[in-house]
Amino acid sequence: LLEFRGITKDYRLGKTVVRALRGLDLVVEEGEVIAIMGPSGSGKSTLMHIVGALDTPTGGTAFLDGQDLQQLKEHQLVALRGKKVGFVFQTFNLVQTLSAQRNVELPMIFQGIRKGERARRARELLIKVGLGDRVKHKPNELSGGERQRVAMARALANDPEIILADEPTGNLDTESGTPVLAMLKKLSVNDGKTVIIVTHDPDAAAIADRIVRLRDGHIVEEEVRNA
Amino acid sequence: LLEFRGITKDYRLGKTVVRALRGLDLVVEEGEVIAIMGPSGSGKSTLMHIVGALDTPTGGTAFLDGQDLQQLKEHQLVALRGKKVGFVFQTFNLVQTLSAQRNVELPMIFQGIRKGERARRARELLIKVGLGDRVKHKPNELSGGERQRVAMARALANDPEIILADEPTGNLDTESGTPVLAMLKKLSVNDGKTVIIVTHDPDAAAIADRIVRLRDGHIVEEEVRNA
Ligand SMILES: Nc1ncnc2c1ncn2[C@@H]1O[C@H](COP(=O)(O)OP(=O)(O)OP(=O)(O)O)[C@@H](O)[C@H]1O
Ligand SMILES: Nc1ncnc2c1ncn2[C@@H]1O[C@H](COP(=O)(O)OP(=O)(O)OP(=O)(O)O)[C@@H](O)[C@H]1O
Ligand SMILES: [Mg+2]
Ligand SMILES: [Mg+2]
Repeated sequence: LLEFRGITKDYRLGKTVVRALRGLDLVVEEGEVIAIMGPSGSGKSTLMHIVGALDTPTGGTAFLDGQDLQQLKEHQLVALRGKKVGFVFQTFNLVQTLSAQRNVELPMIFQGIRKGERARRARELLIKVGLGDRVKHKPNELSGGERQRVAMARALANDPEIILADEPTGNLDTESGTPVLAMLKKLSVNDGKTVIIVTHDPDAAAIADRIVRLRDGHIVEEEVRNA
Repeated sequence: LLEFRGITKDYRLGKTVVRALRGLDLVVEEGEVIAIMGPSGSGKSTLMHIVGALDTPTGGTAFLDGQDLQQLKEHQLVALRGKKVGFVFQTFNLVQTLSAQRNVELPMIFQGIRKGERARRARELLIKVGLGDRVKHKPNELSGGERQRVAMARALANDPEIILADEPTGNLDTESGTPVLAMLKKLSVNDGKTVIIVTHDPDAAAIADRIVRLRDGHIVEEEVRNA
């Protein structure tokens, strides 16, 4: 399903170069739950952006469902992402002027889903993440963990094949985080979705089939949890 | 030092009212380390903003060092906060156009610290949080946990008496978070500073003298850890 080989990523900053990823291979099968872990600054979010086709690697090859991502034009990448990938950003990236419900509806507008169906599905997803009584709140009228859960609901709006969640429980206590993790696990076990989670929360890593550990832009360890 | 009694906080949203804090008492002695814990949406950040005089309660009394916060004018609150309180926001609140070093220098400019001393102190604080080689990076050129650590360094810029840190390790793995927590503990033990941390990270709660647990805007439990 996902095949990334020899991936490097350099950021240029004036005269210096920050080598965020220094050559790594990642192959993910359909329906797997992967946890990507590692110290702050080790390259996890950079890798997630490349896997989600939101950024291009400096070197290496990237295939999603057999398609060479580096051969696709921008509008083709946008179409591919819109249909197949749900992204929960580490910074949430919610639209500040829209309510929680409208934020979750936004990706569905791009896919041409009708208004009534959009509203119904958005409310259903917000109830699932425990925010049924906060649907009309704007992001600055929500707590940190509530914003994070709106971002999770939005990532699921178009029922994507691949869910990429960057620190989905970072702002959540155990009681609020457990339903989110259970939902992610179900998407894999029941619906065959592929889930990749960046985390340093052991409870989130516990739902993974495989843990990939990064350090300084390398994969230093892979741990298979379920045979 | 800090005396908050009968604190309520209501948010008005159109016709509905969200009662974020429903009457709570919090008394904090000088030099204490307090951990505030509780589910997402239970009122922790709301309480932190009131304790840090960044927001006013709907009801109740608020005294900081014997001063009635509700009798102070805006410019007096700004002066009090600038001198005595260091705040690490859950959303970091860094200035996007300034480098990490300039972000840490900013509070010192308001206190009239000279340029050379500001730069020296900012670099020293950034080295302490493990970002000595990222001082020139702007926030969008840093990882999530690195931004969080810049926010921590900035909170300590004016050597405040009171440090309020809202989820200081939310984006940090254990290896990156341990030095931050050790630094906060030292500020209390060595320098007699008062430290209040909102967290759901057990490692952060472990440095506290007392844990205050919130649920639905109430304090439901207090646990004294060190006699
Ligand atoms: N400006 C606002 N307008 C309306 N409701 C608000 C506003 N800010 C916060 N709230 C609501 O008040 C409640 C408490 O929010 P608060 O940010 O204090 O929670 P929290 O304990 O910090 O949560 P988290 O752990 O998710 O950060 C939440 O349910 C939130 O939806
Ligand atoms: N736009 C950029 N320009 C320069 N350096 C960058 C940029 N974005 C990230 N970096 C650097 O690349 C490294 C990897 O960043 P990345 O965000 O992938 O880390 P991370 O593993 O997600 O960390 P965290 O756990 O703190 O979120 C970091 O050291 C960061 O400073
Ligand atoms: Mg990251
Ligand atoms: Mg909060």
